[in-house]
Amino acid sequence: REAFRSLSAAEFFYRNREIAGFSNPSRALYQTVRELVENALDACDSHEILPSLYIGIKLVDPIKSFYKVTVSDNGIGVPPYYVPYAFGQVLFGSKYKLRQTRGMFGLGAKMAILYGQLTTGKPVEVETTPLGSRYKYYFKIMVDIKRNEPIIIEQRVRKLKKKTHGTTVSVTIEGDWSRAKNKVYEYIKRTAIATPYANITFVPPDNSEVIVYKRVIDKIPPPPKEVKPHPHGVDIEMLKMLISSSEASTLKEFLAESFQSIGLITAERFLRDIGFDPNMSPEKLTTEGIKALVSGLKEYKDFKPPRTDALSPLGEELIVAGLRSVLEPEFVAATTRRPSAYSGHPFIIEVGIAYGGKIPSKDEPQLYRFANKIPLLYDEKADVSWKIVSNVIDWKAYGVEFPAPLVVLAHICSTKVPYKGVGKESIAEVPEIEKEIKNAIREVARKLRTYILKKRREEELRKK
Amino acid sequence: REAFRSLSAAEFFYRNREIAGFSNPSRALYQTVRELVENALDACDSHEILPSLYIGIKLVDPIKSFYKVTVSDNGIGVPPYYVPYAFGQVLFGSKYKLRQTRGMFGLGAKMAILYGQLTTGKPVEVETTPLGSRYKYYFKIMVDIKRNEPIIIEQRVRKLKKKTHGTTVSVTIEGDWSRAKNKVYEYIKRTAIATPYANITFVPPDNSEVIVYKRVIDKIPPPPKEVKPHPHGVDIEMLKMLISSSEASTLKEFLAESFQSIGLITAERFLRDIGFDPNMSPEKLTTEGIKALVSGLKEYKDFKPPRTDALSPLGEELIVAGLRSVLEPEFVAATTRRPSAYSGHPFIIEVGIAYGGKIPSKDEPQLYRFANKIPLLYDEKADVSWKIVSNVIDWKAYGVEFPAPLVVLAHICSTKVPYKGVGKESIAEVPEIEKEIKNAIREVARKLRTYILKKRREEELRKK
Ligand SMILES: Nc1ncnc2c1ncn2[C@@H]1O[C@H](COP(=O)(O)OP(=O)(O)OP(=O)(O)O)[C@@H](O)[C@H]1O
Ligand SMILES: Nc1ncnc2c1ncn2[C@@H]1O[C@H](COP(=O)(O)OP(=O)(O)OP(=O)(O)O)[C@@H](O)[C@H]1O
Ligand SMILES: [Mg+2]
Ligand SMILES: [Mg+2]
Repeated sequence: REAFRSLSAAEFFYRNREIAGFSNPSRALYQTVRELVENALDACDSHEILPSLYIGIKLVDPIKSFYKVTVSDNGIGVPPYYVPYAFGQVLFGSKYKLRQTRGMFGLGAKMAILYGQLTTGKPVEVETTPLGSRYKYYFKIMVDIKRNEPIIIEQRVRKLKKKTHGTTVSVTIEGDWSRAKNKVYEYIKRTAIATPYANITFVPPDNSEVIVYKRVIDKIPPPPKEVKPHPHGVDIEMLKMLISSSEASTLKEFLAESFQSIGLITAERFLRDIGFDPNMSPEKLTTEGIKALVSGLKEYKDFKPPRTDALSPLGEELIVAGLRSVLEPEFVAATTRRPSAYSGHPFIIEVGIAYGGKIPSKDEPQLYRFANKIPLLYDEKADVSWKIVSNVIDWKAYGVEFPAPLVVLAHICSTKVPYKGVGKESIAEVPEIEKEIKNAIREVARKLRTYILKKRREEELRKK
Repeated sequence: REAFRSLSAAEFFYRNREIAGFSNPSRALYQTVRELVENALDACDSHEILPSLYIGIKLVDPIKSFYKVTVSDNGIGVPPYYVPYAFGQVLFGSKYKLRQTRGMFGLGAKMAILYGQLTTGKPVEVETTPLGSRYKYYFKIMVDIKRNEPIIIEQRVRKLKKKTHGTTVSVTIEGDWSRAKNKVYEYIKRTAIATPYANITFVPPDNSEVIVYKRVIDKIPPPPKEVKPHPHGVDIEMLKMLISSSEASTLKEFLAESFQSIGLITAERFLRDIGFDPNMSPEKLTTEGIKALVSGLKEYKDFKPPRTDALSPLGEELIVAGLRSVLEPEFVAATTRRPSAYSGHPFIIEVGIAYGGKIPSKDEPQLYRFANKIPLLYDEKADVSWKIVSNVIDWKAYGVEFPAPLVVLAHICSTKVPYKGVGKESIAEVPEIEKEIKNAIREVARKLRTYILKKRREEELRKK
């Protein structure tokens, strides 16, 4: 009487696309731009390439409101064998690793492509030259939704005369530029703040001027390294998977090889502490043994904290320079906190505060949110940073009385940003992260208070 | 240099479980209860069975904080062939239809089961007797995460002496009752308000008293019917899928059979209007023909509006009775709006307002949200209803000055509730829905104003 069936991952995200930010043409245009831009930037700064990005939106059918969105980069490119899957299979990608990247779901590009397919029927066009290759590969791809497989509409290869590398992705979607444009301009501007080592050119669809952000830093930050999981983030299923993919012959070698922050000596001491033979074979572990090992790993206090070379923060200098150039404030200060961790994932919180000058006065703090260098522009009220900035911090105690010209920038970078949804717009309330954001804001707010009090005293002296 | 791979749907939701509400033990305990309760209620009221539910939470390991959550119902049961998939395969279920149900993703039960697996290593236990069967089937199931397939740990059958039907599901998870209990009690209480035709017994884990909600209505509302899609909700991919699964030999028959609100005569007239031969074979449509048909279907004004026998609203009587019994207010009024639609999905907005009496005074309106009869308790500030209640409605104009004892109940029912996330906690900003919620609140707020003004006049007369 009930009709049972399964869905492919492509069917699921096609049917529930509003969950990924594709809820209407205006939001979809914004989301398409950002998914392609985030892929382009990852392809560059994960590989120590100074990014040069071209972003173009072209109105191709004014009656149906169809736009062609093109993003071009000088990144590492995509190996031709993987192009159909990277752009034609939902839940496929190269960012399922423990390393700070903008991408993490293996979904973003495909959502834009699916939305193009269902609104305009057009395939995505991908051109790519992988680093070191002398060929340019052209693909036209659609997603077979029922099977979650790529459909290659067309593919060509061309030999190049001069060496180059990078990727261009074009999707044609139904959009709404008039409703989306403020958010698109703001997203690109804030991306330029977060990536001052990138050249970004943006060509909008109406006859508005081309926007160019030239790089202001010629040195690329060291790319995040891939790390192994930290024992404090382990669970029963993760441990089972690590055991089945490990070739270690002893339990202590298994721990030292599979986890970060565990050396052979620590592994031996830990295992003896919880009553295991360090030289037993991992395959001999029973279900109860696995459970005991998981509890032990999560609770052991003497593992080193999570490594932070998997992270790439913005840095205080960059935050101050960015806020200064965009806002022209009277006061700017920033802090990059020491690394912390939640569930075995390292994270760093950075906060900047700008005050006065050309900042307009508002009834509430103006919050600029970033996560793994991505600007977050929607769902502000659902974000943990907003909860802290509006409800937890007592601004009066720092000399700020609303209405006030106050901007707060908050950046979280992590090997796993705890987004509330696959549309990547707001951050969930993880206790360790909440605590760090609060302390970071207080740290910078104290500097603001010093400045405000000093200014008031000078004001009073001047009156006498 | 980048390592490409795909994830199964089970791997994806295991890795990103906070997106489904499984972010920490307290939230996971709440989400586990609600996913099982929502399945139990669907199994009853979709099939005209007056629900009798048992909900039990048992502390099975105080040191590790493990709880066994059991939900038992007298619903339609699950055919034994499908039990392993229904409980062991992510994106598998019976609610992928155009009909109002609480479930819609084919994910909820599996998320609770995955969370149990990864925190306690224990399988889910399912007992079920399908309606009309003389057997009780027992299963112990786990999810093979890498393959997204069920693992049947154990299965047994027993012949029953007397006829019965229903399902019992038990998962053992790491939880946090002290942090979750307020929300769990509130969820069950509000569920009882929304389903006054259900008997609900709740046995909490500490030695607190057993909570019993006895049914106050002995008549079950007519269950929602399954309907075909409405032409205004069509897209290119949907039309292609409908064509490939249709056996109709003419285009007009294809439209009349595949869509609601299109009869053969309307189909013929519509097709001639947009320049198609009504008698051509659907298989002969070109890609351009499909696109033209999609535009035509979306824009044609003369199709009947979406059918509403796919919906089952609460009703004004029920809302008033529920608010009265729970809040003991001075004033209560409610409205069930006429059906509306977004993207071809019919929806109904219902609003209730309660004021004064035993309602405590607060600085803001107190909002009770429901969607397809499910109470929504998290992410209030991200919900479209909150946006309207706190920012759009001018309460002063209705005689309400804060702090005030004001409760607003908002219910949306639809063949597709536009949730913001798979955790089903807040509703996205769909323009048609926003407009309806606003008008529904205004309609009931006008009755509140009449009451408040009348009371003030009486007060003034009494003073003289
Ligand atoms: N411009 C590009 N240059 C190089 N590789 C790319 C580019 N765009 C996409 N890719 C590859 O395609 C994969 C899939 O991209 P997609 O956006 O769908 O997922 P993702 O970026 O891994 O995760 P997310 O869903 O969080 O964005 C990426 O992981 C990357 O390997
Ligand atoms: N108590 C129950 N009685 C009868 N059938 C059930 C019960 N619990 C689950 N099922 C069946 O198992 C399927 C899967 O349940 P699951 O909760 O995973 O998904 P869903 O309810 O369809 O959607 P959602 O993810 O939105 O909850 C259901 O569609 C239903 O057919
Ligand atoms: Mg991406
Ligand atoms: Mg369900």
